[in-house]
Amino acid sequence: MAQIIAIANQKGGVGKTTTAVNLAASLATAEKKTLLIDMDPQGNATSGSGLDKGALELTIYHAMLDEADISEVICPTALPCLHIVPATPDLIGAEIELISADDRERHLRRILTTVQNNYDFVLIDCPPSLGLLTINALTAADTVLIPLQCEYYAMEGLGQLLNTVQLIQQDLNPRLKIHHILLTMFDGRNNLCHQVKNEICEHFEGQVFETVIPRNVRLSEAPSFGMPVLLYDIGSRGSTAYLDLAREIIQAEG
Amino acid sequence: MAQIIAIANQKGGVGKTTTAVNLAASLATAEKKTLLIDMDPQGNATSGSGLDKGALELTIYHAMLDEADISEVICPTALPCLHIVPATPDLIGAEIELISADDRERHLRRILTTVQNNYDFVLIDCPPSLGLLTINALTAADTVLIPLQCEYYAMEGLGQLLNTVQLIQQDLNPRLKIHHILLTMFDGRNNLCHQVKNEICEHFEGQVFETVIPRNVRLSEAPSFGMPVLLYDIGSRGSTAYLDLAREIIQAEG
Ligand SMILES: Nc1ncnc2c1ncn2[C@@H]1O[C@H](COP(=O)(O)OP(=O)(O)OP(=O)(O)O)[C@@H](O)[C@H]1O
Ligand SMILES: Nc1ncnc2c1ncn2[C@@H]1O[C@H](COP(=O)(O)OP(=O)(O)OP(=O)(O)O)[C@@H](O)[C@H]1O
Ligand SMILES: [Mg+2]
Ligand SMILES: [Mg+2]
Repeated sequence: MAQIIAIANQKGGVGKTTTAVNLAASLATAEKKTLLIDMDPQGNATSGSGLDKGALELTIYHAMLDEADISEVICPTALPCLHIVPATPDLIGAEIELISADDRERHLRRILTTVQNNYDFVLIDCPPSLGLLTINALTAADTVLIPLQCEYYAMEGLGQLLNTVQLIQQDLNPRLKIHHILLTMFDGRNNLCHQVKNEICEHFEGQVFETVIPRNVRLSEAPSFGMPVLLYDIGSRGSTAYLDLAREIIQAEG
Repeated sequence: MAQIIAIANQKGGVGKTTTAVNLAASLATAEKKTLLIDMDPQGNATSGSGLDKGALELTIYHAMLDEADISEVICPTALPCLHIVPATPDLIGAEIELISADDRERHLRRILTTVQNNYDFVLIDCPPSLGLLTINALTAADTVLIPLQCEYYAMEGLGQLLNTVQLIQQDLNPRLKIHHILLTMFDGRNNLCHQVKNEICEHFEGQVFETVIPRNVRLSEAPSFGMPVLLYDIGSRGSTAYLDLAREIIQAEG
């Protein structure tokens, strides 16, 4: 049984894609069969995993609109245990076309049923909004992983995200749970980071990952080479942190 | 005649709100009458300017759906020459309700006509997407200011944004021009930043602001006090940079 994890936060630039790409690679390195789904029209997880967006014929767009079976859009990556379903800017069109469809929130959940059990983990990278693409991801998911930058504006949006998760639990997906909150881009020299960390750990006791992702330039360099950080610089603090996170998630699965 | 500037980039977390709030405050300090419009349901520009979102009755949501006149939703701020039109998460509803309206892309432009000439500058903070709210901002604007983080994923989205601007120029707003690209969160010790800066300045010669906004922790601390950085720490590098930017924009208007 695959564990389906949506990586979501409507606040922009908090590390959703960086977490999706590097957690997926770390799980794959631990021999867990992993499928990474890019649900963001920006397609950052696609290029960050080494795929050339210009060369793609079939993407998540085609699977969401039933123009192709999801098995046809799954691509291999440099890591044997890691597959990816890519995205391109066409995906913006899917959001508009789905608005008038029946069961518009359940399309992703429906198309995943045929392939999800070939994997141990399915990770879904979400765009920075609470629109139909993110709602499809939350409806398909077992858990939601919330990357949170240790900054004021990122804290401000947390309440809205938790409200949306609650609405989804009531109407569309009663089994959805909050996996944990992941603190990202943590800079130990910065007071604001410590303040935010203390506040989050107090309010959300037991729902914050032990692993904290440090601010580390290797994490922002790796995507320009189209690779996860563990292939770019395995010894970096960024790489170690995401390997720790993968271990923590695998152990929680028990 | 007011100059209407949309601050837009669908990539998340690149400094749109930080630029909107601090540029507006800097223009107001230079005695330019400025109106800041928050078009993002996250409402970060609203709280970053010191307004309490929970206490607001009328917002941009009501003006966009013609439930209130825009003059009724304009609020004063701590700076005499700065007014703000606030936003709350209700604004997500406006995007859905506008989809089926007639001139759905021109609502903001229409409602602004009655008040824009009371100001020298109107700044519009956009959400991290190319949906109807951002399209309304680009249709209402004279120019678009593009904040760009010096990172790989931010560069990747630039082409898509420029395509959208071109489409708007053709169909909805022929007078729309690209104001300039603003490099944000620049860290001189980081090679990637220098690489991105060189590449952008080469490709977009003459369309990049001289002023570069440095990474400066005071910029991320100021919002938690509900104030622009020039009221929080006028001597900081972040504050100086946005005052320089305001001066550059005022001179360009010359
Ligand atoms: N821990 C980190 N240390 C340094 N840089 C980081 C870290 N995590 C992410 N980054 C960089 O910060 C930027 C924002 O991260 P990312 O794109 O992953 O966020 P996101 O939430 O997916 O953004 P969006 O909302 O646009 O989808 C990227 O340029 C990324 O390379
Ligand atoms: N020059 C800077 N130095 C340090 N921190 C900054 C700087 N500019 C912005 N920040 C911080 O980085 C984060 C992202 O900035 P901001 O929220 O302004 O981006 P945005 O593009 O408006 O994000 P969104 O896409 O969610 O609307 C914020 O927490 C902000 O305080
Ligand atoms: Mg992303
Ligand atoms: Mg913003």
